[in-house]
Amino acid sequence: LDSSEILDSEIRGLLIPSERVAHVQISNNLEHALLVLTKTGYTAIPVLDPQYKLHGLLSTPAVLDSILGLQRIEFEQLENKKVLEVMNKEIPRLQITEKLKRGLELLIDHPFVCVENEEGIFEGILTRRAVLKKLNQYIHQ
Amino acid sequence: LDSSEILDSEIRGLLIPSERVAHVQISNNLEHALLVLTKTGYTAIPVLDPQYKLHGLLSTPAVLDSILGLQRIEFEQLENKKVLEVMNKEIPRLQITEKLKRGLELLIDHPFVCVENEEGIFEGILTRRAVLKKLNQYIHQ
Ligand SMILES: Nc1ncnc2c1ncn2[C@@H]1O[C@@H]2COP(=O)(O)O[C@H]3[C@@H](O)[C@H](n4cnc5c(N)ncnc54)O[C@@H]3COP(=O)(O)O[C@H]2[C@H]1O
Ligand SMILES: Nc1ncnc2c1ncn2[C@@H]1O[C@@H]2COP(=O)(O)O[C@H]3[C@@H](O)[C@H](n4cnc5c(N)ncnc54)O[C@@H]3COP(=O)(O)O[C@H]2[C@H]1O
Repeated sequence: LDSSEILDSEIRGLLIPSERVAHVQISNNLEHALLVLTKTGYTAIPVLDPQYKLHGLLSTPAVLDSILGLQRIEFEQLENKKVLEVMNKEIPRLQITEKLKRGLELLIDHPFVCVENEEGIFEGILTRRAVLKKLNQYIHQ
Repeated sequence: LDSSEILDSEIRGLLIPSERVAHVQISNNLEHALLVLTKTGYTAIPVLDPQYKLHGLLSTPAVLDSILGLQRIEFEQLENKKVLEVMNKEIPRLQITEKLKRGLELLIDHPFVCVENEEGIFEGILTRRAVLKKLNQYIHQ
């Protein structure tokens, strides 16, 4: 088995393209954002601005943690908070031209990695599922 | 590279053992369960009974979806619902003696897989992170 064949392949071929990626806008409030997460069924999604520039990730654990009071989860606080306040800005990013080798390393600690072009415009996401499927095919040859 | 070396290795070596796995009891209500999910920061955890027998998985999306009303998320309904009503019972299970080959196939569609012994007692979980880390080491040799 020649591992460089798979490690040097471009992530471009494994991406979920931006048009199929659920996301929220940086200006939304948390009540709207939690509805998006609940209806799409995803536990974390990218945060974009109107120009499709990537700003961070919003996860359900982070949203719920932000309204965790001493006695209970204080859901009435959701409409008072913004995505901007709760999103995770410290996220790895891949360029669309990068290799699977780099994607695999990042996916050890992240369920998915956002991909952007040189202008910082959001192109899509690379998921653990896509890479595990690829590795499984490769390892069975 | 000899892929059978990795595919035939036992999942036992890659498990997060039961004592380190956050879980809820089948008899808990959803308000308690959502607090456990929020405090541990996990998006899905196993559902056990007092004998440590595995019954299903509880995820934050499933909890929130169960209280999604026409206008808003109806958080006051959480104390009226039970884990039993909302958990996912249709889950894959691995025996502790099974091989990584089988684990890898299941992890394509599941972020983690519960592992049990022959008595159906919960032993731990096999996660995508553990397998991706292993595959990354192997592929770099
Ligand atoms: N509607 C659906 N249909 C089929 N399978 C589903 C599904 N929703 C979730 N899953 C399964 O559950 C895994 C974890 O989903 P989660 O939402 O926690 O975590 C997801 C989510 O945070 C994000 N993600 C995936 N697809 C997305 C999309 N189209 N839009 C936005 N975010 C997405 O990437 C993470 C990893 O995704 P990955 O596919 O590796 O892993 C997914 C997939 O195997
Ligand atoms: N406290 C923490 N410290 C460090 N990294 C963390 C973390 N919480 C989450 N992560 C990272 O985020 C990934 C997704 O976590 P999630 O809770 O959605 O999805 C988790 C969760 O549903 C479950 N899980 C993992 N460890 C668990 C544990 N100790 N107890 C209960 N469930 C666990 O297995 C899924 C996949 O876990 P995996 O490790 O592959 O992938 C984890 C890990 O890479």
